[in-house]
Amino acid sequence: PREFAVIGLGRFGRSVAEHLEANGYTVLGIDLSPQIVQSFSTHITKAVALDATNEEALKLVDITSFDTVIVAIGTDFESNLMTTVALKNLGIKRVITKALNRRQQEILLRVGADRVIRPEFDAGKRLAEELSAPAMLEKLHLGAEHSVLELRVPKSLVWQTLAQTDLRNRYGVTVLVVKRADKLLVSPPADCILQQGDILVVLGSNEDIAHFARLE
Amino acid sequence: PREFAVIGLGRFGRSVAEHLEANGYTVLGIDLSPQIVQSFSTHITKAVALDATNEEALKLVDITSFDTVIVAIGTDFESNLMTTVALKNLGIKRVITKALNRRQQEILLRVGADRVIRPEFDAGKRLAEELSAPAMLEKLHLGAEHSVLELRVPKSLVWQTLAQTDLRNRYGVTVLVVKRADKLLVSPPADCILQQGDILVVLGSNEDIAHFARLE
Ligand SMILES: Nc1ncnc2c1ncn2[C@@H]1O[C@H](COP(=O)(O)OP(=O)(O)OP(=O)(O)O)[C@@H](O)[C@H]1O
Ligand SMILES: Nc1ncnc2c1ncn2[C@@H]1O[C@H](COP(=O)(O)OP(=O)(O)OP(=O)(O)O)[C@@H](O)[C@H]1O
Repeated sequence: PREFAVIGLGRFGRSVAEHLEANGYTVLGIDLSPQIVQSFSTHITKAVALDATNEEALKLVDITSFDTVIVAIGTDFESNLMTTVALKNLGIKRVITKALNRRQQEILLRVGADRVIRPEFDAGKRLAEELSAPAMLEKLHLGAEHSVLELRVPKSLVWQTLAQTDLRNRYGVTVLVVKRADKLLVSPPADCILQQGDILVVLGSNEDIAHFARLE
Repeated sequence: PREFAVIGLGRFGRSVAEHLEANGYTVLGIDLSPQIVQSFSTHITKAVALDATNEEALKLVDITSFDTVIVAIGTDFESNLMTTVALKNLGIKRVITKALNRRQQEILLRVGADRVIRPEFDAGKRLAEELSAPAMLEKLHLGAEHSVLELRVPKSLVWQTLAQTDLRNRYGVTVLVVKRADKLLVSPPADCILQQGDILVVLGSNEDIAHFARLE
């Protein structure tokens, strides 16, 4: 799909719209406020002022030509909800809606939102995760039970070979990549000596990764 | 560090506090509003109502015993700014502050915030990235120039061996792991046949990863 519609040009909505445009997509921005539409119209393909709870108004801008619409109306939950319902009534294939809390999230999913995002809640969770594992740089989840973790090499492993660290037996993690300055060592050999400043990319079960991430 | 203080118990602040507690840390929550403090006091170690722009009030709760304080006061930028300044004046080692936009971010960094987060902006960017690469499940950045991407195997590669896909030459990406149902194949062999439903973990430069992510 080459085009997206974003309804509600608050901070979250504007960010979605701008980043999609930056990735080469066509974005239609919709907001109740003409001033907001005016100030934003230079940033995206097209922006129109209308009340998105109004199905007729949505039809006028050909909303059904979009298969994904993002609803980013925050404070006014009733409008957020009514817009989501209107979009599903019009047959929009994928409606992604923002919610402020879990109660709102449940209601939106019940009325047909395909996905509900809580930006502040997610951002808080991410920050907490980063603060909890200070050596950790980034993490991705691989299925429900495993993770790939990027972290600075723990001090206690520096100057050992990978074989000596015996990570798979001691911690249950596999080293996929060692990044050393600009060099990437993929599937590094057993005699690879870990150095100060190395960045490791490791794979393991979530539990093993959590333990390994706290190594000093 | 086993303890954190979170000032401003809005949605973002509460989420940071709750997730840190869930990870076993001690959290002191601070908010201007006694009702908010009251309702939140069951969720975290301790919560107190005070005006965080007041250095004397901060000293009374022994704020200097924390080496990381998160400032999550959103709407009232002046309070957000004054609290950040007060904390740095009191010698707090790491102050992480929330900002609503880039202008605020610049000002906060200038007065000494060690890190500034824009939750709604970041969440919008993440959603846009996900929508831009639909096969992509997760991504982590490895240095400034490389990424590790997790994605569903593109249809066009199914039934080919890794050798046949020739990914390193055609797309510049290396397959680190193939996840097949619950099995993880690390550093899979060249004769590994890709199957429908496989999940790939690949490494490459940001550019190569971006192209590969759009394969059908
Ligand atoms: N019925 C409606 N139709 C179209 N746009 C609407 C409607 N109701 C509200 N909006 C718009 O939605 C936008 C976002 O709403 P609001 O600012 O309340 O959300 P927010 O959650 O505070 O935003 P953010 O946190 O993303 O900055 C506003 O610009 C507002 O004009
Ligand atoms: N001077 C202050 N001292 C302590 N707490 C404060 C002060 N000023 C504001 N707060 C608190 O900060 C909290 C968060 O502020 P606010 O709700 O404006 O932010 P927000 O950005 O809308 O929050 P979120 O988006 O995270 O829900 C409020 O609960 C408010 O009581």
